Amino acid sequence: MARVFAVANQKGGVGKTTTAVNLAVYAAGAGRRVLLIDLDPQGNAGSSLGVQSGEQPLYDVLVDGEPLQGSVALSRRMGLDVVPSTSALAAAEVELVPVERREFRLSDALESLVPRYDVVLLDCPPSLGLLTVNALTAAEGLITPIQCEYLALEGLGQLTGTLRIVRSRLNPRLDMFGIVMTMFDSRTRLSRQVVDEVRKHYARTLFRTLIPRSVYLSEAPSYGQSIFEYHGASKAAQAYSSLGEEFLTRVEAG
Amino acid sequence: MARVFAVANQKGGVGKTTTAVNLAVYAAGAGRRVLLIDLDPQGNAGSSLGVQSGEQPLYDVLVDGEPLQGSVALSRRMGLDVVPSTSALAAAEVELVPVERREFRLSDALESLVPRYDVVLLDCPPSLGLLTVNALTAAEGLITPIQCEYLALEGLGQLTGTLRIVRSRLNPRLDMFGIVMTMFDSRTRLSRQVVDEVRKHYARTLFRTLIPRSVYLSEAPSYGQSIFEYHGASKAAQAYSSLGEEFLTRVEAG
Ligand SMILES: Nc1ncnc2c1ncn2[C@@H]1O[C@H](COP(=O)(O)OP(=O)(O)OP(=O)(O)O)[C@@H](O)[C@H]1O
Ligand SMILES: Nc1ncnc2c1ncn2[C@@H]1O[C@H](COP(=O)(O)OP(=O)(O)OP(=O)(O)O)[C@@H](O)[C@H]1O
Ligand SMILES: [Mg+2]
Ligand SMILES: [Mg+2]
Repeated sequence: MARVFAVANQKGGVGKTTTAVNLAVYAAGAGRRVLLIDLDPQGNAGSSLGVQSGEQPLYDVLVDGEPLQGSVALSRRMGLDVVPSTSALAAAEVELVPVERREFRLSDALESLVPRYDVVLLDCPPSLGLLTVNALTAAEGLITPIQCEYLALEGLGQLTGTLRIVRSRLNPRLDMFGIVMTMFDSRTRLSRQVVDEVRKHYARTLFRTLIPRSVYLSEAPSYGQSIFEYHGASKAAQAYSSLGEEFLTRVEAG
Repeated sequence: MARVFAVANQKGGVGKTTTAVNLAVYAAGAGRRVLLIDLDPQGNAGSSLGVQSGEQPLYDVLVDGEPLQGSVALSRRMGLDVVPSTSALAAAEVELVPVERREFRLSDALESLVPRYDVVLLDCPPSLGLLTVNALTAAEGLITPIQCEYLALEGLGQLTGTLRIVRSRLNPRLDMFGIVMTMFDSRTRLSRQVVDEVRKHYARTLFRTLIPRSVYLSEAPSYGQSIFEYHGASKAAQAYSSLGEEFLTRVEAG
Protein backbone atom coordinates (compact mmCIF):
# COMPACT_ATOMS: atom_id res chain seq x y z
CA MET A 1 0.00 0.00 0.00
CA ALA A 2 1.66 3.23 -1.14
CA ARG A 3 2.57 6.01 1.27
CA VAL A 4 1.53 9.34 -0.29
CA PHE A 5 3.39 12.61 0.43
CA ALA A 6 2.71 16.15 -0.80
CA VAL A 7 5.75 18.39 -1.31
CA ALA A 8 4.19 21.81 -0.75
CA ASN A 9 4.92 25.37 0.25
CA GLN A 10 3.10 28.37 -1.20
CA LYS A 11 6.33 30.38 -1.08
CA GLY A 12 7.87 30.26 -4.48
CA GLY A 13 11.30 28.97 -5.50
CA VAL A 14 12.11 27.20 -2.21
CA GLY A 15 13.15 23.87 -3.73
CA LYS A 16 9.85 21.91 -3.89
CA THR A 17 10.48 20.47 -7.34
CA THR A 18 14.18 19.85 -6.69
CA THR A 19 13.33 17.97 -3.48
CA ALA A 20 10.44 15.97 -4.98
CA VAL A 21 12.54 14.92 -7.99
CA ASN A 22 15.64 13.93 -6.04
CA LEU A 23 13.74 12.10 -3.29
CA ALA A 24 11.82 10.20 -5.98
CA VAL A 25 15.00 9.14 -7.78
CA TYR A 26 16.71 8.25 -4.50
CA ALA A 27 13.79 6.08 -3.35
CA ALA A 28 13.59 4.30 -6.73
CA GLY A 29 17.35 3.73 -6.62
CA ALA A 30 16.88 2.16 -3.18
CA GLY A 31 14.48 -0.36 -4.69
CA ARG A 32 11.11 1.24 -3.92
CA ARG A 33 8.40 1.50 -6.59
CA VAL A 34 7.84 5.26 -6.86
CA LEU A 35 5.28 7.48 -8.59
CA LEU A 36 6.01 11.23 -8.91
CA ILE A 37 3.02 13.40 -9.88
CA ASP A 38 3.63 16.96 -11.10
CA LEU A 39 0.68 19.10 -9.99
CA ASP A 40 2.37 22.34 -11.00
CA PRO A 41 1.24 23.69 -14.39
CA GLN A 42 4.81 24.93 -14.91
CA GLY A 43 5.76 21.29 -15.37
CA ASN A 44 9.21 21.58 -13.82
CA ALA A 45 9.18 18.11 -12.19
CA GLY A 46 8.54 16.31 -15.47
CA SER A 47 11.06 18.31 -17.43
CA SER A 48 13.70 18.05 -14.65
CA LEU A 49 13.67 14.30 -15.34
CA GLY A 50 13.47 14.60 -19.09
CA VAL A 51 9.88 13.27 -19.14
CA GLN A 52 7.50 15.03 -21.50
CA SER A 53 3.77 14.48 -21.38
CA GLY A 54 1.91 11.18 -21.01
CA GLU A 55 -0.96 10.24 -23.36
CA GLN A 56 -3.73 11.63 -21.20
CA PRO A 57 -3.24 15.13 -19.77
CA LEU A 58 -3.55 15.31 -15.99
CA TYR A 59 -6.16 18.03 -16.50
CA ASP A 60 -8.56 15.44 -17.98
CA VAL A 61 -8.03 13.21 -14.95
CA LEU A 62 -8.80 15.91 -12.39
CA VAL A 63 -11.56 17.82 -14.21
CA ASP A 64 -13.24 15.10 -16.35
CA GLY A 65 -12.52 12.06 -14.16
CA GLU A 66 -10.41 10.12 -16.72
CA PRO A 67 -8.36 7.26 -15.21
CA LEU A 68 -4.96 8.37 -13.90
CA GLN A 69 -3.27 5.34 -15.44
CA GLY A 70 -3.43 7.01 -18.86
CA SER A 71 -1.26 9.89 -17.66
CA VAL A 72 1.58 7.81 -16.28
CA ALA A 73 4.79 8.09 -18.30
CA LEU A 74 7.92 5.99 -17.83
CA SER A 75 10.98 7.91 -16.63
CA ARG A 76 13.71 5.64 -18.08
CA ARG A 77 14.70 4.86 -14.49
CA MET A 78 13.99 1.51 -12.84
CA GLY A 79 11.16 1.79 -10.36
CA LEU A 80 10.19 5.42 -11.08
CA ASP A 81 7.08 6.46 -13.03
CA VAL A 82 6.13 10.10 -13.55
CA VAL A 83 2.83 11.84 -14.22
CA PRO A 84 3.93 15.06 -15.93
CA SER A 85 1.75 18.15 -16.02
CA THR A 86 0.94 20.56 -18.82
CA SER A 87 0.10 24.27 -18.80
CA ALA A 88 -3.55 23.31 -19.34
CA LEU A 89 -3.56 22.29 -15.69
CA ALA A 90 -3.54 25.97 -14.69
CA ALA A 91 -7.17 26.17 -15.79
CA ALA A 92 -8.06 23.45 -13.30
CA GLU A 93 -7.51 25.86 -10.38
CA VAL A 94 -10.59 27.78 -11.60
CA GLU A 95 -12.55 25.04 -13.37
CA LEU A 96 -12.56 22.68 -10.41
CA VAL A 97 -14.38 25.26 -8.26
CA PRO A 98 -17.94 24.14 -9.21
CA VAL A 99 -17.07 20.44 -9.63
CA GLU A 100 -18.43 17.80 -7.21
CA ARG A 101 -15.85 16.51 -4.64
CA ARG A 102 -13.45 19.05 -6.11
CA GLU A 103 -10.91 18.55 -3.29
CA PHE A 104 -10.97 14.76 -3.71
CA ARG A 105 -10.39 14.49 -7.47
CA LEU A 106 -6.77 13.41 -7.06
CA SER A 107 -7.32 11.10 -4.12
CA ASP A 108 -10.19 9.41 -5.99
CA ALA A 109 -8.01 9.05 -9.11
CA LEU A 110 -5.10 7.62 -7.09
CA GLU A 111 -7.13 4.84 -5.48
CA SER A 112 -6.69 2.41 -8.40
CA LEU A 113 -2.93 3.05 -8.71
CA VAL A 114 -1.88 3.04 -5.08
CA PRO A 115 -1.37 -0.75 -4.79
CA ARG A 116 1.32 -0.67 -7.49
CA TYR A 117 3.65 1.71 -5.67
CA ASP A 118 5.49 1.95 -2.36
CA VAL A 119 5.87 5.76 -2.40
CA VAL A 120 3.90 8.50 -4.18
CA LEU A 121 5.30 12.05 -4.22
CA LEU A 122 3.16 15.03 -5.26
CA ASP A 123 5.03 18.17 -6.43
CA CYS A 124 2.83 21.21 -5.74
CA PRO A 125 2.63 24.67 -7.34
CA PRO A 126 3.52 27.75 -5.23
CA SER A 127 -0.02 28.45 -4.06
CA LEU A 128 -2.68 27.14 -1.68
CA GLY A 129 -5.29 26.77 -4.40
CA LEU A 130 -7.30 23.72 -5.41
CA LEU A 131 -4.35 21.83 -6.94
CA THR A 132 -2.39 22.00 -3.67
CA VAL A 133 -5.55 21.26 -1.66
CA ASN A 134 -6.09 18.16 -3.83
CA ALA A 135 -2.55 17.06 -2.99
CA LEU A 136 -3.04 17.65 0.74
CA THR A 137 -6.32 15.73 0.62
CA ALA A 138 -4.70 12.75 -1.13
CA ALA A 139 -1.61 12.66 1.08
CA GLU A 140 -0.88 11.28 4.54
CA GLY A 141 2.13 13.54 5.03
CA LEU A 142 3.31 17.00 4.08
CA ILE A 143 6.98 17.53 3.19
CA THR A 144 7.82 21.24 3.28
CA PRO A 145 11.05 22.61 1.83
CA ILE A 146 12.02 25.92 3.43
CA GLN A 147 14.64 28.15 1.89
CA CYS A 148 17.16 29.55 4.39
CA GLU A 149 15.86 33.07 3.76
CA TYR A 150 13.96 35.50 5.97
CA LEU A 151 10.94 35.86 3.64
CA ALA A 152 10.58 32.07 3.58
CA LEU A 153 9.69 32.10 7.29
CA GLU A 154 6.76 34.43 6.81
CA GLY A 155 4.57 31.96 4.95
CA LEU A 156 5.04 29.07 7.35
CA GLY A 157 2.11 30.08 9.54
CA GLN A 158 -0.22 30.15 6.52
CA LEU A 159 0.92 26.70 5.43
CA THR A 160 0.40 25.11 8.83
CA GLY A 161 -2.95 26.89 9.06
CA THR A 162 -4.00 25.35 5.74
CA LEU A 163 -2.78 21.93 6.90
CA ARG A 164 -5.01 22.22 9.98
CA ILE A 165 -8.05 23.18 7.88
CA VAL A 166 -7.50 20.30 5.44
CA ARG A 167 -7.01 17.88 8.33
CA SER A 168 -10.22 18.96 10.11
CA ARG A 169 -12.47 19.19 7.02
CA LEU A 170 -11.07 16.91 4.31
CA ASN A 171 -8.33 14.50 5.36
CA PRO A 172 -8.01 13.54 9.05
CA ARG A 173 -4.85 11.47 8.50
CA LEU A 174 -2.80 14.41 7.11
CA ASP A 175 0.21 15.35 9.26
CA MET A 176 3.39 17.40 8.89
CA PHE A 177 5.81 14.64 7.90
CA GLY A 178 9.01 16.65 7.53
CA ILE A 179 10.60 20.05 7.00
CA VAL A 180 13.66 20.26 4.73
CA MET A 181 15.97 23.25 4.93
CA THR A 182 17.19 24.12 1.44
CA MET A 183 19.77 26.44 -0.15
CA PHE A 184 21.69 26.52 3.12
CA ASP A 185 24.80 28.70 2.79
CA SER A 186 27.07 28.10 5.76
CA ARG A 187 28.96 31.35 5.02
CA THR A 188 25.95 33.57 5.84
CA ARG A 189 24.61 34.43 9.27
CA LEU A 190 21.09 34.55 7.77
CA SER A 191 21.09 30.85 6.86
CA ARG A 192 22.03 29.81 10.39
CA GLN A 193 19.48 32.20 11.93
CA VAL A 194 16.67 30.79 9.79
CA VAL A 195 17.63 27.20 10.64
CA ASP A 196 17.74 28.04 14.35
CA GLU A 197 14.33 29.72 14.13
CA VAL A 198 12.74 26.74 12.37
CA ARG A 199 14.39 24.29 14.78
CA LYS A 200 12.92 26.25 17.71
CA HIS A 201 9.35 25.77 16.50
CA TYR A 202 9.47 22.55 14.48
CA ALA A 203 12.28 20.47 16.05
CA ARG A 204 10.16 17.30 15.97
CA THR A 205 9.65 17.24 12.21
CA LEU A 206 12.78 19.02 10.93
CA PHE A 207 14.98 16.66 8.87
CA ARG A 208 18.57 16.64 10.15
CA THR A 209 20.03 16.96 6.65
CA LEU A 210 20.50 20.54 5.42
CA ILE A 211 20.56 20.89 1.62
CA PRO A 212 23.38 23.27 0.67
CA ARG A 213 23.12 25.92 -2.03
CA SER A 214 24.80 24.37 -5.06
CA VAL A 215 24.94 25.40 -8.71
CA TYR A 216 24.91 21.70 -9.68
CA LEU A 217 21.29 21.54 -8.47
CA SER A 218 20.32 24.32 -10.83
CA GLU A 219 22.30 22.86 -13.73
CA ALA A 220 21.00 19.28 -13.45
CA PRO A 221 17.44 20.03 -14.67
CA SER A 222 18.76 21.44 -17.95
CA TYR A 223 20.11 17.95 -18.71
CA GLY A 224 16.94 16.20 -17.52
CA GLN A 225 18.95 14.56 -14.74
CA SER A 226 18.67 14.14 -10.98
CA ILE A 227 21.62 15.35 -8.92
CA PHE A 228 22.81 11.74 -8.56
CA GLU A 229 23.02 11.28 -12.32
CA TYR A 230 24.44 14.74 -12.99
CA HIS A 231 27.16 14.94 -10.33
CA GLY A 232 26.97 12.01 -7.93
CA ALA A 233 30.11 12.99 -6.00
CA SER A 234 28.92 16.54 -5.20
CA LYS A 235 28.00 17.78 -1.71
CA ALA A 236 24.47 18.35 -3.07
CA ALA A 237 24.17 14.70 -4.14
CA GLN A 238 25.50 13.57 -0.77
CA ALA A 239 22.96 15.81 0.97
CA TYR A 240 20.04 14.44 -1.05
CA SER A 241 21.28 10.88 -0.40
CA SER A 242 21.34 11.55 3.31
CA LEU A 243 17.89 13.18 3.11
CA GLY A 244 16.67 10.18 1.11
CA GLU A 245 17.90 7.83 3.84
CA GLU A 246 16.19 9.89 6.56
CA PHE A 247 13.00 9.98 4.49
CA LEU A 248 12.86 6.21 3.93
CA THR A 249 13.73 5.50 7.58
CA ARG A 250 10.79 7.65 8.69
CA VAL A 251 8.49 6.10 6.08
CA GLU A 252 9.32 2.59 7.14
CA ALA A 253 9.22 3.38 10.84
CA GLY A 254 5.74 4.88 10.40
CA MET B 1 -2.18 60.25 -14.51
CA ALA B 2 -0.45 57.24 -12.96
CA ARG B 3 1.41 54.66 -15.02
CA VAL B 4 0.44 51.20 -13.72
CA PHE B 5 2.84 48.22 -13.88
CA ALA B 6 2.36 44.60 -12.81
CA VAL B 7 5.43 42.77 -11.52
CA ALA B 8 4.54 39.20 -12.39
CA ASN B 9 5.94 35.76 -13.12
CA GLN B 10 4.23 32.53 -12.12
CA LYS B 11 7.62 30.96 -11.40
CA GLY B 12 8.23 31.24 -7.72
CA GLY B 13 11.10 32.93 -5.89
CA VAL B 14 12.48 34.85 -8.89
CA GLY B 15 12.64 38.29 -7.21
CA LYS B 16 9.18 39.79 -7.93
CA THR B 17 8.73 41.23 -4.45
CA THR B 18 12.37 42.34 -4.16
CA THR B 19 12.11 44.14 -7.52
CA ALA B 20 8.70 45.73 -6.83
CA VAL B 21 9.81 46.99 -3.41
CA ASN B 22 13.15 48.42 -4.52
CA LEU B 23 11.77 50.01 -7.69
CA ALA B 24 9.01 51.60 -5.61
CA VAL B 25 11.47 53.04 -3.07
CA TYR B 26 13.81 54.21 -5.83
CA ALA B 27 11.02 55.99 -7.75
CA ALA B 28 9.73 57.65 -4.55
CA GLY B 29 13.30 58.72 -3.70
CA ALA B 30 13.51 60.29 -7.18
CA GLY B 31 10.49 62.43 -6.37
CA ARG B 32 7.65 60.41 -7.95
CA ARG B 33 4.42 59.75 -6.03
CA VAL B 34 4.31 55.96 -5.84
CA LEU B 35 1.72 53.39 -4.76
CA LEU B 36 2.83 49.78 -4.21
CA ILE B 37 0.01 47.21 -3.99
CA ASP B 38 0.76 43.75 -2.59
CA LEU B 39 -1.50 41.25 -4.37
CA ASP B 40 0.29 38.25 -2.93
CA PRO B 41 -1.48 36.69 0.11
CA GLN B 42 1.98 35.93 1.53
CA GLY B 43 2.29 39.67 2.16
CA ASN B 44 6.04 39.86 1.51
CA ALA B 45 5.96 43.32 -0.13
CA GLY B 46 4.28 44.95 2.85
CA SER B 47 6.47 43.27 5.41
CA SER B 48 9.67 43.92 3.39
CA LEU B 49 8.97 47.62 3.99
CA GLY B 50 7.86 47.23 7.58
CA VAL B 51 4.25 48.08 6.71
CA GLN B 52 1.60 45.98 8.41
CA SER B 53 -2.02 46.03 7.37
CA GLY B 54 -4.16 49.07 6.47
CA GLU B 55 -7.61 49.60 8.00
CA GLN B 56 -9.56 47.87 5.24
CA PRO B 57 -8.25 44.48 4.06
CA LEU B 58 -7.57 44.35 0.31
CA TYR B 59 -9.83 41.28 0.19
CA ASP B 60 -12.86 43.51 0.98
CA VAL B 61 -11.89 45.85 -1.85
CA LEU B 62 -11.63 43.11 -4.47
CA VAL B 63 -14.48 40.84 -3.37
CA ASP B 64 -16.97 43.29 -1.77
CA GLY B 65 -16.12 46.42 -3.77
CA GLU B 66 -15.03 48.56 -0.79
CA PRO B 67 -13.05 51.69 -1.79
CA LEU B 68 -9.31 51.07 -2.18
CA GLN B 69 -8.47 54.27 -0.32
CA GLY B 70 -9.28 52.54 2.98
CA SER B 71 -6.51 49.98 2.41
CA VAL B 72 -3.71 52.45 1.76
CA ALA B 73 -1.10 52.56 4.52
CA LEU B 74 1.73 55.04 4.82
CA SER B 75 5.23 53.58 4.47
CA ARG B 76 7.18 56.17 6.50
CA ARG B 77 8.94 57.14 3.26
CA MET B 78 8.21 60.41 1.43
CA GLY B 79 6.16 59.77 -1.66
CA LEU B 80 5.54 56.03 -1.15
CA ASP B 81 2.21 54.57 -0.04
CA VAL B 82 1.64 50.82 0.29
CA VAL B 83 -1.46 48.65 0.14
CA PRO B 84 -0.42 45.58 2.13
CA SER B 85 -2.13 42.24 1.72
CA THR B 86 -3.30 39.67 4.25
CA SER B 87 -3.60 35.91 4.09
CA ALA B 88 -7.37 36.36 3.69
CA LEU B 89 -6.58 37.45 0.12
CA ALA B 90 -5.83 33.82 -0.78
CA ALA B 91 -9.55 33.10 -0.60
CA ALA B 92 -10.15 35.74 -3.30
CA GLU B 93 -8.59 33.46 -5.94
CA VAL B 94 -11.59 31.14 -5.50
CA GLU B 95 -14.27 33.56 -4.30
CA LEU B 96 -13.85 35.95 -7.23
CA VAL B 97 -14.71 33.20 -9.72
CA PRO B 98 -18.51 33.80 -9.71
CA VAL B 99 -18.27 37.57 -9.14
CA GLU B 100 -19.28 40.04 -11.90
CA ARG B 101 -16.36 41.70 -13.77
CA ARG B 102 -14.09 39.47 -11.68
CA GLU B 103 -11.02 40.38 -13.76
CA PHE B 104 -11.67 44.11 -13.44
CA ARG B 105 -12.11 44.42 -9.67
CA LEU B 106 -8.67 45.96 -9.17
CA SER B 107 -8.76 48.22 -12.20
CA ASP B 108 -12.22 49.49 -11.14
CA ALA B 109 -10.95 50.08 -7.57
CA LEU B 110 -7.84 51.90 -8.82
CA GLU B 111 -9.75 54.43 -10.93
CA SER B 112 -10.39 56.83 -8.05
CA LEU B 113 -6.78 56.70 -6.79
CA VAL B 114 -4.85 56.90 -10.04
CA PRO B 115 -4.79 60.75 -10.25
CA ARG B 116 -2.89 60.98 -6.95
CA TYR B 117 0.13 58.95 -8.10
CA ASP B 118 2.76 58.99 -10.84
CA VAL B 119 3.61 55.29 -10.64
CA VAL B 120 1.62 52.28 -9.36
CA LEU B 121 3.43 48.95 -8.92
CA LEU B 122 1.51 45.68 -8.40
CA ASP B 123 3.43 42.82 -6.74
CA CYS B 124 1.89 39.52 -7.90
CA PRO B 125 1.75 36.03 -6.36
CA PRO B 126 3.54 33.13 -8.12
CA SER B 127 0.53 31.98 -10.14
CA LEU B 128 -1.60 32.98 -13.13
CA GLY B 129 -4.83 32.95 -11.16
CA LEU B 130 -7.42 35.70 -10.73
CA LEU B 131 -5.21 37.92 -8.54
CA THR B 132 -2.49 38.07 -11.21
CA VAL B 133 -5.11 38.43 -13.97
CA ASN B 134 -6.58 41.39 -12.05
CA ALA B 135 -3.12 42.96 -11.98
CA LEU B 136 -2.59 42.37 -15.72
CA THR B 137 -6.00 43.85 -16.46
CA ALA B 138 -5.29 46.98 -14.40
CA ALA B 139 -1.78 47.51 -15.76
CA GLU B 140 -0.39 49.04 -18.95
CA GLY B 141 2.92 47.21 -18.64
CA LEU B 142 4.27 43.92 -17.36
CA ILE B 143 7.63 43.86 -15.57
CA THR B 144 8.95 40.30 -15.39
CA PRO B 145 11.86 39.33 -13.15
CA ILE B 146 13.62 36.20 -14.40
CA GLN B 147 16.05 34.32 -12.20
CA CYS B 148 19.27 33.29 -13.98
CA GLU B 149 18.33 29.63 -13.65
CA TYR B 150 17.38 27.01 -16.21
CA LEU B 151 13.94 26.22 -14.71
CA ALA B 152 13.09 29.93 -14.81
CA LEU B 153 13.17 29.84 -18.62
CA GLU B 154 10.55 27.13 -18.84
CA GLY B 155 7.66 29.26 -17.64
CA LEU B 156 8.34 32.24 -19.90
CA GLY B 157 6.21 30.87 -22.72
CA GLN B 158 3.23 30.45 -20.41
CA LEU B 159 3.59 34.00 -19.12
CA THR B 160 3.74 35.57 -22.56
CA GLY B 161 0.82 33.36 -23.59
CA THR B 162 -1.22 34.70 -20.68
CA LEU B 163 -0.21 38.26 -21.54
CA ARG B 164 -1.53 37.74 -25.09
CA ILE B 165 -4.85 36.35 -23.80
CA VAL B 166 -5.32 39.24 -21.34
CA ARG B 167 -4.46 41.74 -24.06
CA SER B 168 -6.93 40.28 -26.56
CA ARG B 169 -9.82 39.72 -24.13
CA LEU B 170 -9.49 42.10 -21.19
CA ASN B 171 -6.91 44.86 -21.57
CA PRO B 172 -5.80 45.92 -25.08
CA ARG B 173 -3.20 48.39 -23.79
CA LEU B 174 -1.19 45.73 -21.86
CA ASP B 175 2.37 45.25 -23.17
CA MET B 176 5.60 43.61 -21.99
CA PHE B 177 7.31 46.64 -20.47
CA GLY B 178 10.55 45.07 -19.29
CA ILE B 179 12.40 41.89 -18.31
CA VAL B 180 14.78 42.06 -15.34
CA MET B 181 17.45 39.38 -14.91
CA THR B 182 17.85 38.64 -11.20
CA MET B 183 20.23 36.63 -8.99
CA PHE B 184 22.90 36.86 -11.66
CA ASP B 185 26.09 35.09 -10.53
CA SER B 186 28.94 36.05 -12.86
CA ARG B 187 30.98 33.08 -11.62
CA THR B 188 28.61 30.48 -13.13
CA ARG B 189 28.29 29.52 -16.77
CA LEU B 190 24.56 28.89 -16.21
CA SER B 191 23.84 32.56 -15.38
CA ARG B 192 25.50 33.78 -18.58
CA GLN B 193 23.75 31.10 -20.67
CA VAL B 194 20.32 32.08 -19.31
CA VAL B 195 20.99 35.80 -19.95
CA ASP B 196 22.14 35.04 -23.51
CA GLU B 197 19.04 32.93 -24.13
CA VAL B 198 16.67 35.64 -22.87
CA ARG B 199 18.54 38.31 -24.82
CA LYS B 200 18.14 36.24 -28.00
CA HIS B 201 14.32 36.22 -27.72
CA TYR B 202 13.51 39.40 -25.79
CA ALA B 203 16.33 41.84 -26.65
CA ARG B 204 13.87 44.72 -27.16
CA THR B 205 12.42 44.64 -23.64
CA LEU B 206 15.33 43.27 -21.58
CA PHE B 207 16.62 45.85 -19.08
CA ARG B 208 20.38 46.38 -19.43
CA THR B 209 20.94 46.18 -15.68
CA LEU B 210 21.56 42.68 -14.30
CA ILE B 211 20.70 42.27 -10.60
CA PRO B 212 23.51 40.29 -8.91
CA ARG B 213 22.89 37.57 -6.33
CA SER B 214 23.55 39.26 -3.00
CA VAL B 215 22.90 38.20 0.57
CA TYR B 216 22.15 41.85 1.44
CA LEU B 217 18.96 41.56 -0.64
CA SER B 218 17.80 38.64 1.46
CA GLU B 219 18.77 40.29 4.73
CA ALA B 220 17.14 43.68 4.08
CA PRO B 221 13.50 42.45 4.37
CA SER B 222 14.13 41.17 7.89
CA TYR B 223 14.78 44.80 8.91
CA GLY B 224 11.80 46.11 6.92
CA GLN B 225 14.22 48.07 4.73
CA SER B 226 14.85 48.50 1.02
CA ILE B 227 18.36 47.74 -0.21
CA PHE B 228 19.12 51.49 -0.33
CA GLU B 229 18.31 51.89 3.35
CA TYR B 230 19.96 48.65 4.42
CA HIS B 231 23.25 48.85 2.52
CA GLY B 232 23.29 51.76 0.10
CA ALA B 233 26.90 51.23 -0.97
CA SER B 234 26.45 47.58 -1.98
CA LYS B 235 26.60 46.29 -5.55
CA ALA B 236 22.95 45.23 -5.12
CA ALA B 237 21.90 48.79 -4.22
CA GLN B 238 23.88 50.15 -7.17
CA ALA B 239 22.17 47.62 -9.45
CA TYR B 240 18.69 48.55 -8.26
CA SER B 241 19.58 52.26 -8.63
CA SER B 242 20.65 51.66 -12.19
CA LEU B 243 17.51 49.60 -12.83
CA GLY B 244 15.43 52.39 -11.25
CA GLU B 245 16.98 54.92 -13.64
CA GLU B 246 16.29 52.69 -16.65
CA PHE B 247 12.74 52.15 -15.44
CA LEU B 248 11.96 55.86 -15.00
CA THR B 249 13.63 56.74 -18.33
CA ARG B 250 11.36 54.24 -20.11
CA VAL B 251 8.29 55.41 -18.18
CA GLU B 252 8.89 59.04 -19.07
CA ALA B 253 9.84 58.30 -22.66
CA GLY B 254 6.60 56.31 -23.05
N1 LIG C 1 19.98 23.72 -2.99
C1 LIG C 1 19.94 24.45 -4.12
N2 LIG C 1 21.00 25.19 -4.47
C2 LIG C 1 20.97 25.97 -5.57
N3 LIG C 1 19.92 26.06 -6.40
C3 LIG C 1 18.84 25.33 -6.11
C4 LIG C 1 18.77 24.49 -4.97
N4 LIG C 1 17.55 23.88 -4.95
C5 LIG C 1 16.89 24.35 -6.03
N5 LIG C 1 17.67 25.20 -6.75
C6 LIG C 1 17.31 25.99 -7.93
O1 LIG C 1 16.53 27.09 -7.47
C7 LIG C 1 15.39 27.27 -8.30
C8 LIG C 1 14.14 27.02 -7.47
O2 LIG C 1 14.04 25.65 -7.11
P1 LIG C 1 12.72 24.80 -7.45
O3 LIG C 1 12.24 25.11 -8.81
O4 LIG C 1 12.99 23.40 -7.09
O5 LIG C 1 11.75 25.47 -6.36
P2 LIG C 1 10.18 25.33 -6.28
O6 LIG C 1 9.82 25.59 -4.88
O7 LIG C 1 9.75 24.07 -6.89
O8 LIG C 1 9.71 26.57 -7.22
P3 LIG C 1 8.19 26.92 -7.62
O9 LIG C 1 7.66 27.63 -6.39
O10 LIG C 1 8.29 27.84 -8.81
O11 LIG C 1 7.52 25.63 -7.92
C9 LIG C 1 15.55 26.29 -9.47
O12 LIG C 1 16.15 26.97 -10.52
C10 LIG C 1 16.46 25.20 -8.91
O13 LIG C 1 17.22 24.61 -9.91
N1 LIG D 1 19.37 39.30 -6.22
C1 LIG D 1 19.14 38.56 -5.14
N2 LIG D 1 20.17 37.96 -4.52
C2 LIG D 1 19.95 37.15 -3.46
N3 LIG D 1 18.77 36.93 -2.90
C3 LIG D 1 17.71 37.50 -3.45
C4 LIG D 1 17.82 38.36 -4.59
N4 LIG D 1 16.58 38.79 -4.92
C5 LIG D 1 15.74 38.23 -4.04
N5 LIG D 1 16.41 37.47 -3.14
C6 LIG D 1 15.87 36.63 -2.06
O1 LIG D 1 15.37 35.46 -2.69
C7 LIG D 1 14.09 35.12 -2.17
C8 LIG D 1 13.06 35.21 -3.30
O2 LIG D 1 12.88 36.56 -3.69
P1 LIG D 1 11.43 37.22 -3.72
O3 LIG D 1 10.68 36.83 -2.50
O4 LIG D 1 11.59 38.65 -4.02
O5 LIG D 1 10.86 36.46 -4.99
P2 LIG D 1 9.35 36.36 -5.46
O6 LIG D 1 9.40 36.10 -6.91
O7 LIG D 1 8.63 37.57 -5.00
O8 LIG D 1 8.84 35.07 -4.65
P3 LIG D 1 7.31 34.51 -4.66
O9 LIG D 1 7.21 33.76 -5.95
O10 LIG D 1 7.24 33.60 -3.46
O11 LIG D 1 6.43 35.71 -4.56
C9 LIG D 1 13.83 36.09 -1.03
O12 LIG D 1 14.22 35.47 0.17
C10 LIG D 1 14.71 37.29 -1.34
O13 LIG D 1 15.10 37.94 -0.19
MG1 LIG E 1 8.31 23.74 -8.40
MG1 LIG F 1 6.82 37.69 -3.93
